[in-house]
Amino acid sequence: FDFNLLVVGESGLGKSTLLNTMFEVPVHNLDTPHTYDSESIQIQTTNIELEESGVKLRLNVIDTPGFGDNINNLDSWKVIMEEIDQRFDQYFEAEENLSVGLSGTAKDPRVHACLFFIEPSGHTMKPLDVVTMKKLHKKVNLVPVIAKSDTLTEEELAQFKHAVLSELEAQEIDFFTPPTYLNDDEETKGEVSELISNIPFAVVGSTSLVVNKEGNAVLGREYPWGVIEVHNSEHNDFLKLRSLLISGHLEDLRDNTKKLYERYRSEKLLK
Amino acid sequence: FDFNLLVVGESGLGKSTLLNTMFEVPVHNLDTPHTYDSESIQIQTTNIELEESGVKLRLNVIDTPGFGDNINNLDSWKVIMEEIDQRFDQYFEAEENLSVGLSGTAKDPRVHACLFFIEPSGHTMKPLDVVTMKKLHKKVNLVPVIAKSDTLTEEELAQFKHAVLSELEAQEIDFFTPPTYLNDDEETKGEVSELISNIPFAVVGSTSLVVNKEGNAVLGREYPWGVIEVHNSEHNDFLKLRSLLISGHLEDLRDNTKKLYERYRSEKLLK
Ligand SMILES: Nc1nc2c(ncn2[C@@H]2O[C@H](COP(=O)(O)OP(=O)(O)O)[C@@H](O)[C@H]2O)c(=O)[nH]1
Ligand SMILES: Nc1nc2c(ncn2[C@@H]2O[C@H](COP(=O)(O)OP(=O)(O)O)[C@@H](O)[C@H]2O)c(=O)[nH]1
Repeated sequence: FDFNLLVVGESGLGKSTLLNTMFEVPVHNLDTPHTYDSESIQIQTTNIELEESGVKLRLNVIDTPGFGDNINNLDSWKVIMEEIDQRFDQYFEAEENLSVGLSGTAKDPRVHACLFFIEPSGHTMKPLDVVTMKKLHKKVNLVPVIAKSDTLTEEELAQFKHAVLSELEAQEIDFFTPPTYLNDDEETKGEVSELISNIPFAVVGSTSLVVNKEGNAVLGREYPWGVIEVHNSEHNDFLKLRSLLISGHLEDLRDNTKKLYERYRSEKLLK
Repeated sequence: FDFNLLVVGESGLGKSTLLNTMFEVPVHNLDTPHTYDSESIQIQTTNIELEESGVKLRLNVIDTPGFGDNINNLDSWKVIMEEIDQRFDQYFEAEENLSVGLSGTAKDPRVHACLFFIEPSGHTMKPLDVVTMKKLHKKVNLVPVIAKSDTLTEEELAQFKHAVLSELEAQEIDFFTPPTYLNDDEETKGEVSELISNIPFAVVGSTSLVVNKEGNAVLGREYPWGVIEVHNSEHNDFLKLRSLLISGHLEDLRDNTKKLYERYRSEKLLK
């Protein structure tokens, strides 16, 4: 079945690297030269066939290069908004023509999650990030992440996560949190609350193998002063993000997308 | 005598921290909450009395908070341009009224250097940086630095420095390089060429003491995976930047400012 992942964030925040690390396939060509020649965002989709726990998954990464990169970013969010709406409309059309059918194997074009990369400035989110999130959060599962989190010390990260959460709350921006169910056991409930308490996830990506302190070859980044490991939860929240997006809560994201779509659909029918 | 240092770069690039580290006095209050409530840049000047090798120095830091922080940054460079021109005009007025005199102790309002902080994206400079540098480079000694350079591995840093230099060359943007003089000895010539070959300097700032591998207390940043040291030239170019700005080439910066002023003055008189 389909998993449509919208990726938002300015150039140079390690988005391509993180996607390649997460899905273990070159989602993006890291060597494509970056140019700022476009005045606006150009939606780019990459489709990948994945298999997760025996289930075939069509991962569609919807990229938004150009977001936040221009001198004037006033319209940055509009192109993204249109993409989300257009995909809702496609699903709406398909529902109307029941001949297409909407079984589990049919294409589901709706955006199931928006991975929003926040620059690790150490202060707060940029105005463009806040404005964009406010526009999108009622239409898509918002998953805010702190990009290149190896820029921040443990102390700075704690402060920054707090600052981001306060601002999300003050601006009344909803973000996705996995639900717990009545019949979940204590261990599952514990995992879910552990996940939730770490949002926004602070992530580091790397497709290079480096040698860590114990002498093992791991995915990471090697600096003259030390080696940061992608799969080390002492070093960053990569494993938690992967759990949210792929291994643990894919169904929750799809279920919540249905709810968001229902809201969109009723507003559309009212007009 | 006066040293007027213009500081340009978006919020969160470690500018305040770097200035505090470089001048060893709280140039900026690091706890002032950052807000993005202004729609444009607000020039802020901080004056500090310093003593360097027995010489009293009036350091005037000209800050430009708001640069690059808005959704629309079209006018970011104009406010900065006006500040530089206005200071040239003040000097021009003073020259005209020779009663003020222009001895070594009189105030010299002209901007002697512009410390331009580049985000360590790993790709190239942002369009706003390029546009702004093109506007300023003929009027001020441009000193481009790569901010928070501990974000980049040694390999990424080498590539990024190369990308920045190529773009500066392609855009015909001049930046300050210290001169060598005929009577310089070989050692001095070697130091100068070593400095020049490391431009743009990759800097890290910190006013906190941390314990390094050897067990010494040093200025640096402590991560779970290692400690980066400010004064370690294996870790970053802080010492080189300090040499350029304070200990080695202050006079060269002031001399070159005279040349840039002369060009401004002749253009002004031609109108
Ligand atoms: N410090 C740090 N750098 C990273 C990380 N991930 C990627 N990078 C580097 O950041 C630069 C930009 O990465 P890229 O994935 O192309 O960013 P994108 O423009 O957002 O797609 C490259 O030099 C990467 O090696 C990370 O987690 N931490
Ligand atoms: N990784 C890294 N972080 C830094 C560095 N210098 C400062 N910071 C952190 O970056 C954040 C913003 O620093 P600040 O000096 O206030 O930036 P400014 O907004 O440009 O003045 C704070 O959390 C600092 O501790 C640096 O060299 N490297």
